[in-house]
Amino acid sequence: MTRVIAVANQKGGVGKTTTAINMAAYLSDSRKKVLLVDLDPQANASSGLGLERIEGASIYEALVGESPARDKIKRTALDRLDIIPSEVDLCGAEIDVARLDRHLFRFREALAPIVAEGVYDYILVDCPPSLGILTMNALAAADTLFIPIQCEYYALEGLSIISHLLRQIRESGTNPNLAIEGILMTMFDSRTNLSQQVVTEVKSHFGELVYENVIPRSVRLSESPSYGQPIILYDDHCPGAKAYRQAAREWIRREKQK
Amino acid sequence: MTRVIAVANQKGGVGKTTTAINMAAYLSDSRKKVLLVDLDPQANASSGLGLERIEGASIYEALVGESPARDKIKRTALDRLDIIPSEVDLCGAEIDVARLDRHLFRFREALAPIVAEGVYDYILVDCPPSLGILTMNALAAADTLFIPIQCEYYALEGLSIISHLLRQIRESGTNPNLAIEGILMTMFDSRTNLSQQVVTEVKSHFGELVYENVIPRSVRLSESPSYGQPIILYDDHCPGAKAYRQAAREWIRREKQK
Ligand SMILES: Nc1ncnc2c1ncn2[C@@H]1O[C@H](COP(=O)(O)OP(=O)(O)OP(=O)(O)O)[C@@H](O)[C@H]1O
Ligand SMILES: Nc1ncnc2c1ncn2[C@@H]1O[C@H](COP(=O)(O)OP(=O)(O)OP(=O)(O)O)[C@@H](O)[C@H]1O
Ligand SMILES: [Mg+2]
Ligand SMILES: [Mg+2]
Repeated sequence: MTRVIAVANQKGGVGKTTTAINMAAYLSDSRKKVLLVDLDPQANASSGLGLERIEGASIYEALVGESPARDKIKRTALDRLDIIPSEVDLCGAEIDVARLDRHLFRFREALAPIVAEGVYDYILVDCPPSLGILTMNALAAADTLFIPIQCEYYALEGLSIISHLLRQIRESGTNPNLAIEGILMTMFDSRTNLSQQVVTEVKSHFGELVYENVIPRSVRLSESPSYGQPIILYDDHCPGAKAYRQAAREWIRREKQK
Repeated sequence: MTRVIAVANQKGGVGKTTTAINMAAYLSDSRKKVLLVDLDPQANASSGLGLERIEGASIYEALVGESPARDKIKRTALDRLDIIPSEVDLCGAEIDVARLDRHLFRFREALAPIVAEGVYDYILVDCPPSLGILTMNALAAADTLFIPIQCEYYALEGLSIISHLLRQIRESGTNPNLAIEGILMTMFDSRTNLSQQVVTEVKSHFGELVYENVIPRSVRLSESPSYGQPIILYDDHCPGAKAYRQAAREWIRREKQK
């Protein structure tokens, strides 16, 4: 049974890509088979996993119906982690897809054959920092939404937009069953009060949905993409790596409890 | 002579809003008259300057031609700094404006009467983290582009997208004279090699355009928006404040040298 999880938050720089890469890596390390789809034209998830940008390698052609998404799947340095990379033609997707019929469901339809095959336990989708067509497509295709929230004031402001959006997606019938997979607090800085205040505030809004494991601010996490490696390969013993490994365990534990 | 400057970078969380607010504040403190336009539906620049979200207060109506932009100008806590705030109706602007004639020039046309009046020395525009209709409108209306770049690896990856976009805006005739005002390095962490490597790399790409004053990572800067205050009012003596004051001085010095 393949589940599709969108890693999304319209606020920029909150750790979506870092979370998508490292959760995917540690889930695959826990014997799960994972496909990561890079739906951001910036292609950070692709380069963070060491993929070169190759013309025509992205999901763009599948979105506009020119070729099946399965043809775009590439292997990564980790056995049970595959990726559909991004590249610059995705920049044009916002406008090109908006003009098509069923423009909100293009991604869902492109993924459907891969979901039906059931090879993957999870398909994680790294979303761009906006509420445009690409993110809306990801939310229309997803079973659940995994929301990284940075421990900063502006991140709190974004919560009302995310909640509003979720209600809209459900009530409009675009994806009536879309649920929240979980909320992961990122870039927690134990030296400041601000971080703790933000965590407390988010927990008062979302309660149980907030993961107990909080990701600390860690330089090694921001260095690893420059080597094209997830943290599990770059430095598996640093605080950032331990936190993502614990978060992946919490994900699997929560899944069993459902 | 009023100049329009877009503060833009499609990479998320690099310090666009923090730079737009604090450069606007310190420029207004140097006897310049400044208008800040919040073109991001997240409305971070508005709340960072203490404005409540009020329905209908954004530039949206001016973009769709229902009312003049001048009616949306509000005062801030600083004498020479005014703002056109954002609010949630801007979320709909991407799709609504895209359907209009001359959809790339709606913002330029909305600003034209304010520019012609010449009351402001600068109109700074805080852009969302995307290359959608709102950012494209800002680039079509701007005389120059001020680019904050975070001292992180993924920020480097975004440089090629920005350069490509700038060339496209000029060559397509959308805004043939768009130039770079400057590049400001943000969230510099002197404890890591990564920050220094990124600064060196950006300087090798953009040379003279990179400001000498680098903004350090500073907790006070990330706390100030929760009080609705620019850093000049929240804590004018912290390292973050000094850095933005120096950067505003560098802006004025560079302008005189042109
Ligand atoms: N826990 C962490 N500690 C330190 N740095 C981090 C951490 N998580 C992410 N970063 C760094 O912070 C920056 C922003 O993270 P990232 O790019 O993952 O966010 P994003 O939400 O995907 O951004 P965008 O909105 O542009 O897609 C990156 O440079 C990343 O390397
Ligand atoms: N120099 C700094 N030191 C510490 N924190 C900073 C600094 N500059 C910005 N921040 C914080 O980092 C986060 C990102 O900054 P900001 O929101 O200004 O970026 P942005 O580019 O406008 O983001 P978006 O792409 O979502 O519009 C914010 O929480 C902000 O308070
Ligand atoms: Mg990202
Ligand atoms: Mg911003």
